[in-house]
This record gives sequence, structure tokens and C-alpha cells, in this order.
Amino acid sequence: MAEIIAFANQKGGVGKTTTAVNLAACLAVSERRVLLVDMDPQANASSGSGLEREDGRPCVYECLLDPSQVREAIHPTQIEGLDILPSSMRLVGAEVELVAALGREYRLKKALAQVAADYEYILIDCPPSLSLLTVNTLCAADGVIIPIQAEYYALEGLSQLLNTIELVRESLNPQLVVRGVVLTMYDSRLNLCNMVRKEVEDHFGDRMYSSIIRRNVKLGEAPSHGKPILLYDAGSPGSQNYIALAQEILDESVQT
Amino acid sequence: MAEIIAFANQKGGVGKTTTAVNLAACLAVSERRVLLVDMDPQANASSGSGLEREDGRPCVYECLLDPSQVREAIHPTQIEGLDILPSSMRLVGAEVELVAALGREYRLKKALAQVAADYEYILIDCPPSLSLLTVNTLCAADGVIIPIQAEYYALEGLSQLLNTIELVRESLNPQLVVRGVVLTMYDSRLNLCNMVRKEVEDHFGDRMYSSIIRRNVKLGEAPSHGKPILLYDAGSPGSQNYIALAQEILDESVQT
Ligand SMILES: Nc1ncnc2c1ncn2[C@@H]1O[C@H](COP(=O)(O)OP(=O)(O)OP(=O)(O)O)[C@@H](O)[C@H]1O
Ligand SMILES: Nc1ncnc2c1ncn2[C@@H]1O[C@H](COP(=O)(O)OP(=O)(O)OP(=O)(O)O)[C@@H](O)[C@H]1O
Ligand SMILES: [Mg+2]
Ligand SMILES: [Mg+2]
Repeated sequence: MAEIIAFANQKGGVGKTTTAVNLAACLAVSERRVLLVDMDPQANASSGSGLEREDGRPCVYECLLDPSQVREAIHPTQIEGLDILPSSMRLVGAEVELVAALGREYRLKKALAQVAADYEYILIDCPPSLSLLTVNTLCAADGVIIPIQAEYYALEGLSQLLNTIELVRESLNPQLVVRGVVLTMYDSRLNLCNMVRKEVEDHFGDRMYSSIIRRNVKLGEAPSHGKPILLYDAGSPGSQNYIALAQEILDESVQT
Repeated sequence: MAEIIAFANQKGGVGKTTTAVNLAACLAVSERRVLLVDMDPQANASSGSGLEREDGRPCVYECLLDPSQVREAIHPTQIEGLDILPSSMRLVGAEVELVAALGREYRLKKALAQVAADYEYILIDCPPSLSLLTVNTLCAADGVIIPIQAEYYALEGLSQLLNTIELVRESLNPQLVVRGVVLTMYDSRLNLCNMVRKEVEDHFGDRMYSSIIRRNVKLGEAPSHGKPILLYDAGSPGSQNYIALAQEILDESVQT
């Protein structure tokens, strides 16, 4: 059965999408069957993986309303072993449309249950909010990886995020755990980054992945070519950082 | 009567808060009466302006439920002429609580109408989404300033944002205009930044402010001291960029 991992943080621009897209690619090239799910109406994970926008096929939005659509909505990608369940702008409507729906928190869980046996990892990219789309993702996931940008504002939102994860664990999904936190956009020359790193190490201890993602412009360029960093510039530090992180995730899986 | 300006972009981490906080400070030191409103449950604009978190007083959340609370919720700041209407985590609840409420889109507009005569500018920081909180802000505002990070993903979400602004103008707030877009976190040494700058110039023409906000670590450090850049490091490029942008806003006001 697939390990289902959510990439969540309501602070915007911290590297959720970049981490989900690149980790998915790294795990796939390590011969694992991977599904990347885009739960953000911005659909950045979809375009960052090379998908054309709005191609008329069902996307994750339709799957929340009717879980049986999921197989039709899944696309292959340029990487062997990596599929994607894309998002679209239509997803913005789901927040309001599902408010009064039965079992509204479990719609994604139901949809993914249809295909979980086909994958070893299912990675889910969240939007920058603690709304129903993120709650749906936390209910579908076994674990959460929290990308933390090495900036001050990114620290401020952590307690709110951890509270929300705890609430979901208590009332909706008892098996949900925080797998770990990963520091992103790190530049060791900046005091600000080192200050944040120290705070994160003090607060999370060994739940902070030792692989730190450094600031690297190639990670910002790759999405404009619709490619994960592995296909855009395999030799870049960005690639190496995500390959190292993928190895830590694989090692963890062996232990559980 | 106050000019009411929203800082909106559903893409996360593009510099909405940094622009709202620093522009508010620059306008206040130019002898204008300014109110900064924080409509993001993350409350970054509140802490970036030096406010202690959760001090037991009403915040913008209470004002959406009962517009008469607004005077009690407003605080002075360290800068003469600059007041703040802070946010708190409680604001997360407003999204769901207001869904069925009467006049739900106009709650902020009603609250600000109580105090608009006391200010020349009211600047409103939005969360990274196109949800009810952002719609409330667009209904209360006369104009929108769109911060755009010099990155690829930041370009992708623009059409969705412009569509939403157009929808609000057609059905809820006919006077709403896009005052302009401002490029943030710009590093002229990077091709990616220059590519994005060219796209934004081609797309927006003279609605792009000529003041570009360059990447400058001092802008990231200032919030950890609870200070706008003007108080933290007045001589830094970050300060100069926001002073220049404030001057463009003031010049615009004279023309309208
Ligand atoms: N390590 C890195 N080095 C350089 N740029 C990066 C890095 N990680 C991410 N970026 C860039 O920073 C921006 C923010 O990252 P990303 O979009 O992945 O964050 P996010 O948390 O998914 O944002 P949102 O909250 O909008 O969903 C993007 O333009 C991305 O290309
Ligand atoms: N010009 C700049 N140079 C360097 N750092 C910057 C600059 N502008 C903003 N930052 C930093 O980048 C991060 C993102 O900026 P900010 O929080 O203002 O964006 P936002 O759009 O308000 O994010 P959110 O979508 O979460 O509300 C912050 O940590 C901020 O301190
Ligand atoms: Mg994202
Ligand atoms: Mg913000």
C-alpha cells in the first residue's frame, strides 16, 4: 500500500510545490511507483511537472465531487514511474461547494483509495492555507512533511500549523504524523538563514531532515521549462539536495 | 476620504505583507494619516509592525462580525501617523462563519466606513488565496496593488487574479481598479528575474511601477525585530526602494 505524504504549510512561498515536484521525480527515478497529487487551485505542481493547463480532462476537482473519476484524471509524466493527478482553477469552487457536503473531509481519501494499491508513494501538494482543501489532504495522508523557508515570517506560522495537524489527528485521522521538516531556500552566508536554522533545529531536533535545500536559481528556472530539476539540470546543487532528501525518505520507509 | 488600497495575490510569498507594511510606514513618515489593515490569519503584517500576538483585544475578526468594534480594535504603532487594525488566528474561522451571513462580502467595507474619515490611506494586506477574506478586501478597496515576485510560478497565477478582480468589479464593487503592479525580490544578475521583468513590462506596460523592489536581506530581517525597514535600516536599498514606491503612490493621488 502507498505511503501518502502531504506537503503542507499555510505560509506562502516556502517551497511546498518545489519540494513535492522534485521529491516525486527523485523517488520515481529510484524505481518507486509515485503519484503526485496537486491540491492547489494555482496548479503549480501540475505545470511544474510539464502538464498543459486546462486540457478538458477531469482533474482533482472532479475527483472530490465523484471519487470514481480518479483513474481518468491521472496522467503519466515525462518521468517513467511518475504519474500526476493535476489541479485546475475549478478547485477554487470546491471550498464552498463541499462546506455542506457529507463526509466532506474524506473526499480525497476516498478518491485515492481507488488507486493507492498501484503506487508506493503518493505525494500531495497543498495550497497556502488551512482551509478545507488542506484538511482534506491531511485526512488522506499518513504523514506530513513541512517545508520551512529560512525566513522569519515562516517561523511564525508553525504553531498554527502544528495545532491544525493535531486537531486533524484527534478528530479526523488518528494515524497522521509529522514525518519531518525540511529547511528550504537556505543561504549559509546570511545571518537570517542561520538564525532560522538554529530555531528549527532547537524546536524539531532530529525531526528536521539533515538534507537542507539551498537557494539555487536553477530550482526557480526549472518550472518555466515544465521540468523537475532532475530533467532540467541534474548536476545542480538543487538536484543534489533533493536526491539526498529522497534518500532520507527512502531510508525512513525501510524502518517503519 | 481615505484612499483604500488592497495588496492582493493568491500566489504565496510574493511580498504582499512586506509591501503593505513598508509602504504604510513610508506614507506615514510623509505626513499622511495611514491605517494598515491585516486581513491574513497568519497576522504577519501585525507582527511585522511590532504588535504583540493575541493581546486579548478585538481584532479584525471581531470587526467582520460586528463593524462597531473597529475603533476599539485599532492600535497606534511606533510610527507617528500610522495605526494598525491587526489580525489573529481567529480570522481563520471567519471564512466558514460568514458563508451564510447577510452581506458577507461587505463586512470589511462596513467596518472601515466607520473610520475612513480619519485617514488619507488605508492599506490592506491579503492572505494568499482568492477566498472570502480576499473578496471582502476587494469589496472594501478602491484600488489593488499586485506585488509580483520575479519568479516563474508568480506569473502563472496572474490571469486568475485579474479574472477575480474583474468579477468583483462587475458584481460587487464597480469602482475597483488595478492601480498597478510592483516587481519584488528582483535580482538583476539573474536571467530568471530579467525574463519575468520583461513579461511583466510587456503585459502591464505603464501600470508597472517604475520602482522595483530588489532582493535585500534587510527586508527579511526587519520583521524579526517587529519593525518596518525605515526603522530597522533606513539607509538600506530596501528602504530606498519603498520610499521611491511611496513617492509614486503619492504622485498618483495628486492626479486623481
Ligand atoms: N531552493 C530554492 N532555491 C531557489 N528558488 C526556490 C527554491 N525553492 C523554491 N524556489 C522558488 O521560490 C518560489 C516559491 O516556491 P514554491 O512555489 O515552491 O513555494 P510554495 O510554498 O509552493 O508556494 P505557495 O504557497 O504559493 O503554494 C518559486 O518561484 C520557486 O521556484
Ligand atoms: N525584497 C525582498 N528582499 C528579501 N526578502 C524579502 C523581500 N520581500 C519579501 N521578503 C521576504 O520574503 C518572504 C515572503 O515575503 P512576504 O511574507 O511579504 O510575502 P507574502 O506575499 O505576504 O506571503 P504570504 O503569501 O504568506 O502572505 C518573507 O520572509 C519576507 O521577509
Ligand atoms: Mg505551491
Ligand atoms: Mg503575507
